Amino acid sequence: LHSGEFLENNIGDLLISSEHVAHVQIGNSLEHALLLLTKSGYSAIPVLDPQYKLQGLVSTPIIMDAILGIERIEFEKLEKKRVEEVMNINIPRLKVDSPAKQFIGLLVDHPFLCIENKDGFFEGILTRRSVLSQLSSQLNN
Amino acid sequence: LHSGEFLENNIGDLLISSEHVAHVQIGNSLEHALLLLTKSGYSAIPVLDPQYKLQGLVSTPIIMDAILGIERIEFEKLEKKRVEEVMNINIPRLKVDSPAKQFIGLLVDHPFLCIENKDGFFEGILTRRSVLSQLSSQLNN
Ligand SMILES: Nc1ncnc2c1ncn2[C@@H]1O[C@@H]2COP(=O)(O)O[C@H]3[C@@H](O)[C@H](n4cnc5c(N)ncnc54)O[C@@H]3COP(=O)(O)O[C@H]2[C@H]1O
Ligand SMILES: Nc1ncnc2c1ncn2[C@@H]1O[C@@H]2COP(=O)(O)O[C@H]3[C@@H](O)[C@H](n4cnc5c(N)ncnc54)O[C@@H]3COP(=O)(O)O[C@H]2[C@H]1O
Repeated sequence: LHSGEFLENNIGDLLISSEHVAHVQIGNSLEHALLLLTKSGYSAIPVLDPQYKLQGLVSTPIIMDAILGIERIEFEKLEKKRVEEVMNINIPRLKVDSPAKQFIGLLVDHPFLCIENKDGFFEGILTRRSVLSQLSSQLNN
Repeated sequence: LHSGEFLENNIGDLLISSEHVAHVQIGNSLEHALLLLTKSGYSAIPVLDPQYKLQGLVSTPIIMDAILGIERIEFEKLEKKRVEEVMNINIPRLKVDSPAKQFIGLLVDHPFLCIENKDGFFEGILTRRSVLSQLSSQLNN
């Protein structure tokens, strides 16, 4: 395993392209988002707008936190609240040509990274799994 | 970054020890587990028995799936069902002296791994973050 080899990895080869990425729209209800997260089994997914631009991330803990009242879980809020109101907008956004050092550094603290093209349209995601799978196969050579 | 260096990583140096790991007991209700997952912000945590032995993992999607009825989310099941009934028992278990090749290979498909001592008591967890942080710092040297 030589860093040179590892640093040659590029996002294009590791990307899960957008048509295979589960996502929700900013205007969807929390109920819709919770059902999709539960059915897909993913703990967090991207939030897009109608122009297919990235707006944030939503996860099951974020939704549960938004409906947790003082005395009980207020499930009636699931239909009333929109994803836009609770999503995490403070997320890294990478371009397809970002270098390996940058995306590996960001994956330390993020389970996945959202990738945009130069016009800002959502291209797909890069996951920790894809980098760890490269590391594991290089260590076994 | 040479594989020799990377393969010298051992679990002892990377471990999050059990007193810092959020966990639930097999007899806890799904409501208790859902509140702990929501408050901690973790998407999955270990399930232990009263002797502090590892029994499985529970996550927010697993709990939501267990209460999802055909027409609506059946929230009254949260108090009635126990963690033991829904937890995932099919998880890798590692000993503290497992080699790097083994735990890196397992982290490809698991966000974290549970570590036991030779008597089977829960020692702590090894996360993808800890391995990616090693990789990132070695690539930057
Ligand atoms: N249906 C499935 N089939 C096979 N393995 C599965 C799986 N669901 C989860 N996993 C495994 O569990 C890891 C954590 O999934 P999680 O949903 O917490 O966290 C996921 C999820 O939040 C997001 N993600 C991954 N693939 C996605 C997709 N197609 N659409 C939307 N989000 C995705 O990226 C995070 C990291 O993904 P990563 O692959 O590194 O890591 C995944 C993968 O190793
Ligand atoms: N409170 C917090 N402070 C700082 N960063 C946080 C955080 N909560 C989550 N993260 C970040 O998000 C990643 C995914 O967290 P998640 O809860 O899905 O998935 C976590 C969680 O299911 C479990 N985990 C990690 N630390 C834990 C702990 N102390 N107790 C119980 N479970 C833990 O291991 C998985 C992988 O952890 P990893 O560190 O690789 O990856 C973490 C970490 O990079």
